[in-house]
Amino acid sequence: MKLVIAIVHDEDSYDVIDSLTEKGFQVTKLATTGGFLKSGNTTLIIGVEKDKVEEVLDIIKNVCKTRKTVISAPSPVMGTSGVFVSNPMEVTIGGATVFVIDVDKFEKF
Amino acid sequence: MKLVIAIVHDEDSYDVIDSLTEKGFQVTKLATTGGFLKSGNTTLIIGVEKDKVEEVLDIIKNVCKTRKTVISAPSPVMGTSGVFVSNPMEVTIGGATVFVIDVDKFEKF
Amino acid sequence: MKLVIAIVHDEDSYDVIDSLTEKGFQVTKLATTGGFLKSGNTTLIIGVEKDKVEEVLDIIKNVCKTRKTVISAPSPVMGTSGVFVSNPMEVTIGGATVFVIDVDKFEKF
Ligand SMILES: Nc1ncnc2c1ncn2[C@@H]1O[C@@H]2COP(=O)(O)O[C@H]3[C@@H](O)[C@H](n4cnc5c(N)ncnc54)O[C@@H]3COP(=O)(O)O[C@H]2[C@H]1O
Ligand SMILES: Nc1ncnc2c1ncn2[C@@H]1O[C@@H]2COP(=O)(O)O[C@H]3[C@@H](O)[C@H](n4cnc5c(N)ncnc54)O[C@@H]3COP(=O)(O)O[C@H]2[C@H]1O
Ligand SMILES: Nc1ncnc2c1ncn2[C@@H]1O[C@@H]2COP(=O)(O)O[C@H]3[C@@H](O)[C@H](n4cnc5c(N)ncnc54)O[C@@H]3COP(=O)(O)O[C@H]2[C@H]1O
Repeated sequence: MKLVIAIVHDEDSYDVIDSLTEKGFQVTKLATTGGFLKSGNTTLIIGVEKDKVEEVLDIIKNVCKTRKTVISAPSPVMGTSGVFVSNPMEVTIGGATVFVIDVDKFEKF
Repeated sequence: MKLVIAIVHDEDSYDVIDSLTEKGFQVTKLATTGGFLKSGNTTLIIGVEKDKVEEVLDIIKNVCKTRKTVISAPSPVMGTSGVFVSNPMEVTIGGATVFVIDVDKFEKF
Repeated sequence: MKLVIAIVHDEDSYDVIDSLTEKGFQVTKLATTGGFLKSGNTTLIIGVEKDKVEEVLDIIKNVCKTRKTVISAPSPVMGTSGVFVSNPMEVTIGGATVFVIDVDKFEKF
């Protein structure tokens, strides 16, 4: 038995939890805060058999990996106040930090 | 030193924390959420000497183990609307999921 | 890779997080509750390379160690109601409980 502790972005947490539970994995969710940016994020605790750890890591990677996306960032048209055009802007979103820890003993009561 | 991480139901958390602290064990409580049912539950962190782990597991088991209880579930009397009799109904409550992890180093400052 | 799990007082949590992030360490913060006093405290998760564990422990110790401080506790002047003088009173504040756990595998996605 291993304990997977994964820190993910709030926006990705719903998708990754659903992907994990659809595959029969059990997950507990903690609402946490980033020490540096001081904004909310999500920490997942996933107890899983040793031979399934890679499958869990793959699911987290596919849903949460850092990726580029295009958002339309409004920017004022030169000179005319109040008139905005939306400029496509590429930003980086997502990301996951994952620790796998050995479990000495596992019990269900 | 071992770290016991126990996920229990909110209704059992007060009793199990009191039982543990009465026996001199130290406990930290986290408010968490179940990944599947998406409802609140409680995760306990209990740092304990290796030779006391079994005693901690016994306390968790005695307080939190899955058990049957009878609740009176109201159900409408055949045909007469608004008239309810309470039927005894057996339901399963409780349960605990427990991980024991090895601690490399323990400090109190 | 090691995981440092530190339970500190809320009042010390801002200083210790800032001290750790200034030194380039990464920290995740959990709002937790003490099992005995049932009051809020803070649990920090810090994933750190093995050779930096001592430096992290030193920072936690310097900021959070149990220490004496003098507070002025108001106490009524003998006999005259409503008149208070402040008496210096020595109290103990702070403290940290720290677990260091071995990490089998560490990934960033
Ligand atoms: N080794 C570790 N141990 C415990 N928790 C960990 C961790 N590595 C990452 N985390 C958690 O994951 C969140 C995202 O980290 P990430 O490395 O993607 O993105 C980080 C990183 O790029 C940067 N960052 C974090 N700490 C930094 C520091 N001390 N100096 C410079 N940049 C930092 O700011 C982003 C947001 O950090 P924030 O602390 O708000 O939120 C962090 C933190 O909650
Ligand atoms: N290996 C593990 N790793 C991390 N956390 C764990 C865990 N095993 C249990 N938990 C935690 O304990 C709670 C109760 O689990 P239990 O197995 O008694 O009761 C579970 C189980 O009977 C069922 N269940 C959970 N995940 C499932 C899934 N993927 N497929 C089918 N049934 C699932 O639903 C009940 C409630 O699950 P929920 O997720 O809301 O809440 C879970 C979860 O927060
Ligand atoms: N081995 C461990 N495992 C998990 N969490 C741990 C722990 N040791 C300490 N903690 C956490 O750190 C907080 C402060 O502990 P400390 O030992 O400084 O200060 C403690 C201790 O001096 C005393 N205490 C705690 N449990 C006790 C018990 N069962 N019997 C007598 N005194 C207790 O009350 C203070 C506040 O305790 P509280 O539970 O509210 O809050 C605790 C608890 O959240």
